[in-house]
Amino acid sequence: MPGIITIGNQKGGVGKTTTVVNLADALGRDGYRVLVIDADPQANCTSILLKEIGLREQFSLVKALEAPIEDGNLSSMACTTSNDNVDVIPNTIRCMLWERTAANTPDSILGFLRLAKHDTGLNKYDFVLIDTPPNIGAMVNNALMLSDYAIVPIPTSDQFALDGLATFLRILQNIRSQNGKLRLMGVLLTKYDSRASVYVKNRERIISFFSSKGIYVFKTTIRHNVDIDRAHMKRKTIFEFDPAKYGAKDHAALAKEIAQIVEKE
Amino acid sequence: MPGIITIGNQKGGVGKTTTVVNLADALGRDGYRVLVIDADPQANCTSILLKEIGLREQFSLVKALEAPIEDGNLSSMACTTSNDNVDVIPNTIRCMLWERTAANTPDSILGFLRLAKHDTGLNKYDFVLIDTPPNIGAMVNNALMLSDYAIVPIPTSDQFALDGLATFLRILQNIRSQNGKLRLMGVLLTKYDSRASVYVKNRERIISFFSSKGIYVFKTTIRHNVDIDRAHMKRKTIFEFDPAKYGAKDHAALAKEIAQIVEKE
Ligand SMILES: Nc1ncnc2c1ncn2[C@@H]1O[C@H](COP(=O)(O)OP(=O)(O)OP(=O)(O)O)[C@@H](O)[C@H]1O
Ligand SMILES: Nc1ncnc2c1ncn2[C@@H]1O[C@H](COP(=O)(O)OP(=O)(O)OP(=O)(O)O)[C@@H](O)[C@H]1O
Ligand SMILES: [Mg+2]
Ligand SMILES: [Mg+2]
Repeated sequence: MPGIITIGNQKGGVGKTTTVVNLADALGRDGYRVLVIDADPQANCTSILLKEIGLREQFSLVKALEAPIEDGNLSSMACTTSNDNVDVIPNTIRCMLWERTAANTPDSILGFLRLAKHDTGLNKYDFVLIDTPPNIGAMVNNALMLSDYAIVPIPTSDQFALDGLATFLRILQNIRSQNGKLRLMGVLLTKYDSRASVYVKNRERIISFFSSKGIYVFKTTIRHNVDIDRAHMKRKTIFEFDPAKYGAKDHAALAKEIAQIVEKE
Repeated sequence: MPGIITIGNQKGGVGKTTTVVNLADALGRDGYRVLVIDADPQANCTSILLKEIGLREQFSLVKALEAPIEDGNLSSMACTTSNDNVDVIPNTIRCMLWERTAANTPDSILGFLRLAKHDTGLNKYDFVLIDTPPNIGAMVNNALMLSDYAIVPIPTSDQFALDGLATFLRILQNIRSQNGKLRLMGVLLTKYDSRASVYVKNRERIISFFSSKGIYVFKTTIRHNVDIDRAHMKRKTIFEFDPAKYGAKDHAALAKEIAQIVEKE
C-alpha cells in the first residue's frame, strides 16, 4: 500500500503544485514509484507532467469520478510522464462541474475512497501525491479522506498563508474523526528568499512558533529560485530543466527527508 | 453611481488582495470615496482594512446575503478603515457555507445585484472594489454581475496565471451576456522583479502578446517590493507602512491611471 500524501493549503500560490511536481520527480529519481493525482480543476500539475495533453480526454480524475459506481477506479486513469517512475492522473476544468453535482452526495468527501477501495493497481506505487486547489471544498476533503499524511507549504513571506493555517488544521481534525490514519506530516517552508532580512527573521519566527505548538517543520526549506519559474514555463520539472539548480537540490533533499519519515513508520 | 470594479483571477496568489487594499488606499488619498467588498471567505482584505475585527460579527457580506430577502443591502454593512475615504464590507469563513446553500438558487450569481438594487447608500462612493477568491465560483460570478469593470492581476513570473487567463475571459463573456456593462479594464502585471532577465523578457513577451490580442495592459506595473509583505504583516496598507516605498508609488500610479480611464467613459 502506498504512502498517500495530500499537499494542501487553502491559500493560493503557496507552492502546492510546485512541490507536487518536483517532489514526485525527486522521489522517482530515488527509485520510488510515484502516482500524482491532480485534484485541482485548474490542472496546473497536469500541464507540467502530462506530455501528451490529448490523453486527458480519456484519462482523468473527473472521468473516474463520473464513471458508473461499480466501474470506477483510480489506477486505470494513470498516464506516463517523462520519468518512468512517475505516473499522473490528469484533471480537467470539468471537475468543477463534478464538484457542484457531487455537493450534496456522499461523493463530496467519499468519492476518492470509493474509487480506491478495490483498486489493487494502486499497490504498485510507493507514494501517491495529491495536488489540491486553494479552497477547503470537495477536492481537499476527498484527498484528505484517502491520505495518510498532509503536507502544508507556507511561503516564508506570506502573512495570509500563516493566518490560514489554523483553518486548515481544523479541517484535518474534522477529517481525522473519519480517517483515523491521517496525520499532519509537517509544514514546508517555501519560496524562501534569504536576501531580505525580514524574510530571514520571519522564517526563524515561523519555525520557533511551530515548534512551540508541536508542529513539525521540515528541515528542508525550498528556496526561492528563478529556475523553478523557468522550468514551469518550459513545462518541465526542475530536474528536467537543470538538476544543478537550487530548486532541484532542495526538492531532492525534501524527498530524502520524506522517505525517511515514512520509512520510520 | 460608483464605478464598480472586480479584481479577479482564479489563480491563487497573483496579488488580488494586495491590489485591492493598496489601490483602495491610493484612491482614497486622491480624494475618492471607496468601498471595498471582501468577497473572499478567507477574508484577507478584512484582516488588513478592518481595524476592529470584532465588528464583523454584526457587519459582513455574508450577513447581508443571509438577511431576509427584503431587508438586505450592502451599504449598511460598511465599516470604517484607517483612511476616512475608504470603507470595507468585511467577510467571514461562514461565506463558504453560504456559497454551498446558495448553489442551486438565483443568489448563486444574483445575490449581490439583489442587495445593491435599491441600495442608495452605495451612491456616496466613487469606486467599489471587490476582492474575490481563487476560483470561478459563486463569489466571482456575483461580483462580475454587479461590476462595470474587471481587472486581472498577473505576476510576470507565473506561467499558470497566464494559462488561466483564457478561462477567466470566458467567464467574463458569459457574464457579459447578462450584464452588458461589464468590460475587462485590463491586465495588471504584478510582482515584477527586474533583477532576473527571464522576468524582464517575460514581461515584454506578455505585453506584446496581450497587445496583439487587443487586451489592455496597464501602463503601471506593480514591482516586487518586500515592503508590501512587511505591510501585510503589520496589518497596514503600504501607504500606512511607508509611502516612500515602491509598493506605494506603484499603487499610487495605478490609482491615477484607473481614475483617468473611468473618467474618460
Ligand atoms: N521556490 C520557488 N521559487 C520561485 N518561484 C516559485 C517557487 N515556488 C513556487 N514558485 C512560483 O510561485 C507561483 C505559485 O506556485 P504554485 O502554482 O506552485 O502554488 P500553488 O499553491 O499550487 O497555487 P494555487 O493555489 O493557485 O494552486 C508559481 O508561479 C511558481 O512558479
Ligand atoms: N508586489 C509585491 N511584492 C511583494 N510581495 C507581493 C507583491 N504582491 C503580492 N505579494 C505577496 O504575494 C502573496 C500573495 O498575494 P495576495 O494574497 O495579494 O494574492 P491573492 O491573489 O489575493 O491570493 P489568493 O488567490 O490566495 O486570494 C502575499 O504574500 C503578498 O504579500
Ligand atoms: Mg496549484
Ligand atoms: Mg486574496
